[in-house]
Amino acid sequence: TASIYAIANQKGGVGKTTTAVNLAAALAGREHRVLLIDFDAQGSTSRLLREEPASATIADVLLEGAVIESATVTTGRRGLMLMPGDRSMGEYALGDQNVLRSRLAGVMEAYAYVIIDCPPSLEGATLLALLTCDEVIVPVQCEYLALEGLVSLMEAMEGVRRMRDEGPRMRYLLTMFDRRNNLAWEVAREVQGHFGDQVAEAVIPRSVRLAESPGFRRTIFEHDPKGPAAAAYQAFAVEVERRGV
Amino acid sequence: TASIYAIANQKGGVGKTTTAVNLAAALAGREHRVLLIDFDAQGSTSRLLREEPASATIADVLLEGAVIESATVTTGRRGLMLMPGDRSMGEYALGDQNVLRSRLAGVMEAYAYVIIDCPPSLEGATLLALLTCDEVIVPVQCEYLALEGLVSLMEAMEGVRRMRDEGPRMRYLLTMFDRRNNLAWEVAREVQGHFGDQVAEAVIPRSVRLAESPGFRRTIFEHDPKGPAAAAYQAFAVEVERRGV
Ligand SMILES: Nc1ncnc2c1ncn2[C@@H]1O[C@H](COP(=O)(O)OP(=O)(O)OP(=O)(O)O)[C@@H](O)[C@H]1O
Ligand SMILES: Nc1ncnc2c1ncn2[C@@H]1O[C@H](COP(=O)(O)OP(=O)(O)OP(=O)(O)O)[C@@H](O)[C@H]1O
Ligand SMILES: [Mg+2]
Ligand SMILES: [Mg+2]
Repeated sequence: TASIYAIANQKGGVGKTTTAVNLAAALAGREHRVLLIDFDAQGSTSRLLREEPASATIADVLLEGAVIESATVTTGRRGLMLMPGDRSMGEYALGDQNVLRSRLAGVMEAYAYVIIDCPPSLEGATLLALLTCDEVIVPVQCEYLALEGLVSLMEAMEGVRRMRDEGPRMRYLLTMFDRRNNLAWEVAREVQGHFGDQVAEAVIPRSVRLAESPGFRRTIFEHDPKGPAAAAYQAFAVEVERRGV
Repeated sequence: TASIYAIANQKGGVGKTTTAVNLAAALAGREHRVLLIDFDAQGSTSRLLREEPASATIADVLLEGAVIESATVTTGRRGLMLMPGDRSMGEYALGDQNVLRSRLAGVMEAYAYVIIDCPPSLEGATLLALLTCDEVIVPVQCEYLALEGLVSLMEAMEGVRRMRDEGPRMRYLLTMFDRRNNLAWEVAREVQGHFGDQVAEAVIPRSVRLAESPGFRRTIFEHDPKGPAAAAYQAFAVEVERRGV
């Protein structure tokens, strides 16, 4: 049955969408069936990967009871299906906290992984994802302001743990790591010190190729398959496989 | 009477907080009295500049009618006062769209500039800021995904213009510009092509010094006064002065 991952961090621009797309692509490339769900009203994940319009939106699934399949589209990549984002997700307010789990119940055998890209927030759609997932992957940009943001994330997770029996596991992924820059090493050391083995072994380097790839509507594996960023996301996918739920 | 600027862009991590803090500091350094308001529930602006706790919060001002002065603190920098952010701003839903303008009425003669740092969203507190300000400063990171985010911002601004007689002016500021990188030039050309003279002449370079400065609780003028980032924010402050409302 599928493992559900939420990619979340209320700090903006830390690499949530980039991680959601490239982790999903790496897992699909390793012969798994993956469903990528775009909870961000900006819908950048969807624009990157989408092939054709869906007949229903995520909001139809959550609010009107439409089935998951009607809001799912192909991406042109084997094994990778997508539920595109929708502007109405920006105003989604949490209702029934089990709505996503019950909607996904019918497809849990069809996928090995469900990955949810969240907007930079801890409310609404993101809260639903935190209440639904088995594990939260938190991209942590190797910069000072991103470090400060972790405090409010940890407080929010305490709230989530009070709302559901067993809280999700946490996994912190260092992103945009520039080894020439002292600040990056300092932040990495701080994160390792705080979170110990909850920090992924893979570290995503700062890479212009990653920033370029959305412009070509490509994953990093299609844009720069032999580069360090593709290798890092590949290594992270192997870690996710190994630690499965 | 004070000019009111909102620093907004729902795309995360594009340099809103960095621009709010350093523009406010540059204007205060040029002998203006500046009030910096932190509408972001993460409160990173406040942590950077704050000297002592306020007796009231922004939420008390907006929801309970507390006076602005009770929620304002010194920052240790001449001419620069701060209204710290508050976690409750994360759930703020727009009520009376004139509430901020009427609360500010009593201090509009005390300041030359009021600058509002917004969270990565277009709802709630950000919408209030867009309805209150004379001008919106939109930091645009020189990367592809930030470009896509401008489409939803422009749509949101059409909604704002329908809600108030005269919409705010728009000003786009290119940030994290790395001249060694083709992608940055491409994005800059695209933004200039779309927005013409609404694009600020000043361009903020990508600079490790800027990313480091929050860790020392310093503005860029205190951390690296002779560097390119300080010069760029100084030039932008001069542009804001010249174009004033
Ligand atoms: N490792 C990396 N190296 C260089 N650039 C990166 C890297 N990861 C992401 N980027 C770029 O940084 C910017 C922010 O990344 P992304 O949009 O994935 O973050 P996000 O957390 O999803 O943002 P938001 O908070 O707006 O949802 C994008 O322009 C992206 O292309
Ligand atoms: N010109 C620059 N060069 C290098 N780093 C920068 C620059 N401007 C900002 N930064 C760094 O980039 C990160 C994002 O900037 P910042 O937090 O100001 O963006 P933001 O738009 O306020 O983010 P959020 O959407 O979370 O509110 C921070 O770590 C900041 O220190
Ligand atoms: Mg994103
Ligand atoms: Mg900010």
